[in-house]
Amino acid sequence: MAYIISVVNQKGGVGKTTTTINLAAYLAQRGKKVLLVDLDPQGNATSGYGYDKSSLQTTVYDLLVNEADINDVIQTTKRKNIDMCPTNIDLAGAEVELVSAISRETILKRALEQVESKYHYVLIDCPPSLGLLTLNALAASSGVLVPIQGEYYALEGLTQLVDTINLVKKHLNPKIGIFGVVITMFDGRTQLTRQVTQEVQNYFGDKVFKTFIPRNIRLAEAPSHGKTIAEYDSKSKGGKAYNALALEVIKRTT
Amino acid sequence: MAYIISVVNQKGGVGKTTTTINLAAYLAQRGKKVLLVDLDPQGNATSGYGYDKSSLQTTVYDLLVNEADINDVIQTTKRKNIDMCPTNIDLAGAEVELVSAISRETILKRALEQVESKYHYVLIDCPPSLGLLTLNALAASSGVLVPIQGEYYALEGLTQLVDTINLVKKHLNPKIGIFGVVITMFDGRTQLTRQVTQEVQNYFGDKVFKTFIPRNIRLAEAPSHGKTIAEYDSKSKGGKAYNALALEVIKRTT
Ligand SMILES: Nc1ncnc2c1ncn2[C@@H]1O[C@H](COP(=O)(O)OP(=O)(O)OP(=O)(O)O)[C@@H](O)[C@H]1O
Ligand SMILES: Nc1ncnc2c1ncn2[C@@H]1O[C@H](COP(=O)(O)OP(=O)(O)OP(=O)(O)O)[C@@H](O)[C@H]1O
Ligand SMILES: [Mg+2]
Ligand SMILES: [Mg+2]
Repeated sequence: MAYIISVVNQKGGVGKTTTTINLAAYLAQRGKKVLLVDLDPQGNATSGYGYDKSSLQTTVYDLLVNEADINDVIQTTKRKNIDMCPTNIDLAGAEVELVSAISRETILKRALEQVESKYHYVLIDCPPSLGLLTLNALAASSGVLVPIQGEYYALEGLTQLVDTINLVKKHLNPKIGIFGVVITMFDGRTQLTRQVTQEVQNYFGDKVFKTFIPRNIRLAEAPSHGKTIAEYDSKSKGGKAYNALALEVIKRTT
Repeated sequence: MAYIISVVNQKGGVGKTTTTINLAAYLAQRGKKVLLVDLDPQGNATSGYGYDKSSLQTTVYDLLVNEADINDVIQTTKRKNIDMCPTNIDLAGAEVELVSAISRETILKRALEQVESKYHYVLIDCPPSLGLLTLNALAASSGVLVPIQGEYYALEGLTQLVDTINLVKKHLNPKIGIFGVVITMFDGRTQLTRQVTQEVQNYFGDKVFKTFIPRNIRLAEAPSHGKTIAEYDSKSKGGKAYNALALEVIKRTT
């Protein structure tokens, strides 16, 4: 049985995609079989992995709206141990098109049940909202990974996020909970980051991973080459941090 | 007649709220009357201005869903020349609740028509998506201000954004167009930022404002004190940049 993790935070630009892509890379390096699902219409995880979005045949959109077989959507990547469900801009229409679909929140859950036995982990990159796409991810997941940037607005949305997870727990998926919280773009030199980080640790306690992801330009450069940080610069501070995070994730799930 | 500007980019965390709050502050300082509309369910602009979201009576949600009178929603702020339409978490339910409403995309437009004569500018802070809330903003606007962070994923969403604006132009609001593009969190030391910025300038030409907003921690600190950068640290690089941007905006609209 795979451990299915949704990477969620409705606050934009906090490192959801960067965390999904690079965590998947280091889990795979450690011999874990990983399926990466790109549930964000922006398709950043798809292009960050080097795919050309315009040339994709079947995507996550087809899975959710056209009841495509998930095996037709899964692409094997040239990277050992990582498969991907890519996405393109069509996905932007899914939320409206699914409004009156039956059991619209559990389409992804039912699709993943068919393939999860092949993987150790399924990582789902979510868009910056708590709409139907993110609900599908939460309904399908064993746990939620929340990247949080150490800045003021980061604190604002946390209660909304926790409330949404509790709603999903009550109505769609009794096993869901916060698997972990990871501090991203950490810059220990600024008081603001230290203050916000302290508040996050007070709020989430030991759910906060010990590994903080530092602000590191190499992480922002890697996707422009279609590479993960493990491929682009594994010796960078960002690479080492995601490698350490992967180890913590494995420890928490075994 | 007010010039109505939507601050839009579906990419998350690019500085939409920071730009809306601080541009409004410097336009007001130069004697322009400004109405700031917070159309993001996260309510960052509302709290960035120092409002306590839990104590608000009527909000943008009531305007869109309960047909509240916009004059009941507008709050005068203690800041000269700036009024605000605040928001709270209720707004997160609006998109689903409005799915079958008649003329759901033009509710905001019709509401603003009643008050726009009192202002020089209306600035609308949008959520990181191109859903119904952002469509309402686009339908009501004279122009779109697009903040763009100089990083790789920033380029990904531009064609989707331009396509959406063109759709709105064709079906909802013939006068809309890109009013301007502003480079945010600019760090000239990194090659990545310089490269992406060059590509943005190639794509948008002279729509790109000459003023680049530098990465400046004081901009991230100000909202934790409920202050604009003009109040918190007007001599900072961030303060000077938004002041210069306000001057450019005034020049383009007179
Ligand atoms: N630790 C880091 N150091 C430096 N840059 C980073 C780091 N993590 C992410 N970035 C960069 O910051 C930007 C935002 O990150 P990312 O796109 O992963 O966030 P996101 O939460 O997925 O955004 P969205 O809400 O739009 O989906 C990207 O340009 C990314 O390359
Ligand atoms: N020029 C800047 N320098 C440093 N920090 C900045 C700058 N502009 C914005 N920030 C900080 O970066 C984060 C993202 O900015 P902001 O919240 O304004 O973006 P946004 O596009 O409104 O995000 P969202 O997509 O979630 O609505 C915030 O913590 C903000 O304080
Ligand atoms: Mg993302
Ligand atoms: Mg915002």
